[in-house]
Amino acid sequence: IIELKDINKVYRTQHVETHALEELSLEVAKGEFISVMGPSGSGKTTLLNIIGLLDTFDGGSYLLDGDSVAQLGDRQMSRLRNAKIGFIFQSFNLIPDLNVFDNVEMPLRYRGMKAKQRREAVCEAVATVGLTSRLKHRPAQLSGGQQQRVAVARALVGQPNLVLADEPTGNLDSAMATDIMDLLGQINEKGTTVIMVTHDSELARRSKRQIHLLDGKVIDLTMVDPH
Amino acid sequence: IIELKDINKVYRTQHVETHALEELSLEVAKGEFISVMGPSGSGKTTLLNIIGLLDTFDGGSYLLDGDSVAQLGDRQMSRLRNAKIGFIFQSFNLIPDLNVFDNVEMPLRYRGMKAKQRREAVCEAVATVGLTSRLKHRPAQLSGGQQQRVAVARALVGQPNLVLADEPTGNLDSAMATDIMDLLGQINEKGTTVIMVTHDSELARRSKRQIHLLDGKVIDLTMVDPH
Ligand SMILES: Nc1ncnc2c1ncn2[C@@H]1O[C@H](COP(=O)(O)OP(=O)(O)OP(=O)(O)O)[C@@H](O)[C@H]1O
Ligand SMILES: Nc1ncnc2c1ncn2[C@@H]1O[C@H](COP(=O)(O)OP(=O)(O)OP(=O)(O)O)[C@@H](O)[C@H]1O
Ligand SMILES: [Mg+2]
Ligand SMILES: [Mg+2]
Repeated sequence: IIELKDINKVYRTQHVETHALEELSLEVAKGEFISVMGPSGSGKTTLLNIIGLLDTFDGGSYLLDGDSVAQLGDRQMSRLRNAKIGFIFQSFNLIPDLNVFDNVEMPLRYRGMKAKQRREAVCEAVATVGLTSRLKHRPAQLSGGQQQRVAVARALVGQPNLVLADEPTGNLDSAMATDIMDLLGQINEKGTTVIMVTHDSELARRSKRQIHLLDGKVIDLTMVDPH
Repeated sequence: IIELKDINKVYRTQHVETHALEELSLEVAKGEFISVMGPSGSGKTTLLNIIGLLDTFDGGSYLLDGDSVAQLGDRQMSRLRNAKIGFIFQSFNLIPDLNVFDNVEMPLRYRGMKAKQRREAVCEAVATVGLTSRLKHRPAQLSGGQQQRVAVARALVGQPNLVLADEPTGNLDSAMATDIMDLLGQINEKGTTVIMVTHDSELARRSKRQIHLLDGKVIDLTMVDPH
């Protein structure tokens, strides 16, 4: 479903040039559940943003379901994103002036679903993360973990083929983290491909494959000196 | 140093009344290192905001260094906050249009320090969190963990008597998390009181006392049925 080949990504600020990803190659088959791990700054979010068509890359190629994304115009990319991809952002990215219901409903508005259908989908998604009592709260009125759970509900409400989760449990206690992992496990069993960034090796073990990044490259831990 | 007695905090939105803290009492002696744990939504951030004079409470009393904070006017509170308290926010609260240097320098500008002194303090604080190469980056140009480290540097740059850390390592890999914990341990040895919210029991073990919150109350785990 995803074929990344020799991807390069360079961030240039006036002062520093950062090679966030270097000749990174990765293949993900449909229905996989993958964890991406690595130290802070190693390129995990950058990788997810590129896979999720949220950012461009400077070198290499990316085939999504066999089609090269380089060909796609902005309009096509966002249609693709909206139809196929659910994204749980590391910093949640909830809209501050919208309440929980409206935040979670957002992805569905771009699909021409009827209001009644949207309402049902939203209420179900919010129920699965246990926040039905908070539907009318705005993000500032929610705890950090509650905001994270709203971000999860929003990513799943449209039943995407591909879920990209960037540290989906960082603000949650272990009980809640387990619930979210169970949720991701369930949708994965139903066929959704899940790529999850986490620095928690416990959680990573629940995914079928673990990828490790270091300085923008995928490293093969089996070849790394255990000392 | 801190005496909270029967603190009540109620959040009222048009739709829901949330009792975030209920008859909460807590005493913290100078130089302690305490962890505050509890499920998502249990009141940890609310508790820290009240201790840190960032929010008011609806009932009970709070004595900081023997003085009742209820007497304090806004101006006095912010002077007190600035002089004594370093706060690491759960969502970092970095100023988006300021670069790392300016974000970390912010607390010092309210103290009438000379520019040269401020610059030295900032560079040292940023060095302790390993981000000297990012001084001119703005928050959006930093990874999640890098933003978290800037938030830590900003909280410590003024060498406060009291540090309130709300999930200071949530976005960090274990190596970096250990570094931050070492940092907090060091300043605690030098006499700074540290109150840290974490849902990571490993990290909590490094503090000398652990407090557990549930539904806005401090609970005594020794009395909780292990089943
Ligand atoms: N917009 C940007 N401009 C400049 N540099 C950037 C930008 N975004 C990221 N970087 C840099 O690229 C590198 C990789 O960032 P990235 O966010 O992918 O790391 P990460 O692995 O997700 O880190 P973390 O675990 O801390 O979230 C970092 O060194 C970061 O400073
Ligand atoms: N500004 C607010 N308005 C309304 N309700 C609020 C507000 N801030 C917090 N709450 C509610 O108060 C309760 C306690 O929130 P708090 O942020 O203290 O929890 P927490 O223990 O820090 O959670 P987490 O571990 O998820 O960060 C939550 O149920 C939350 O929804
Ligand atoms: Mg990241
Ligand atoms: Mg909190």
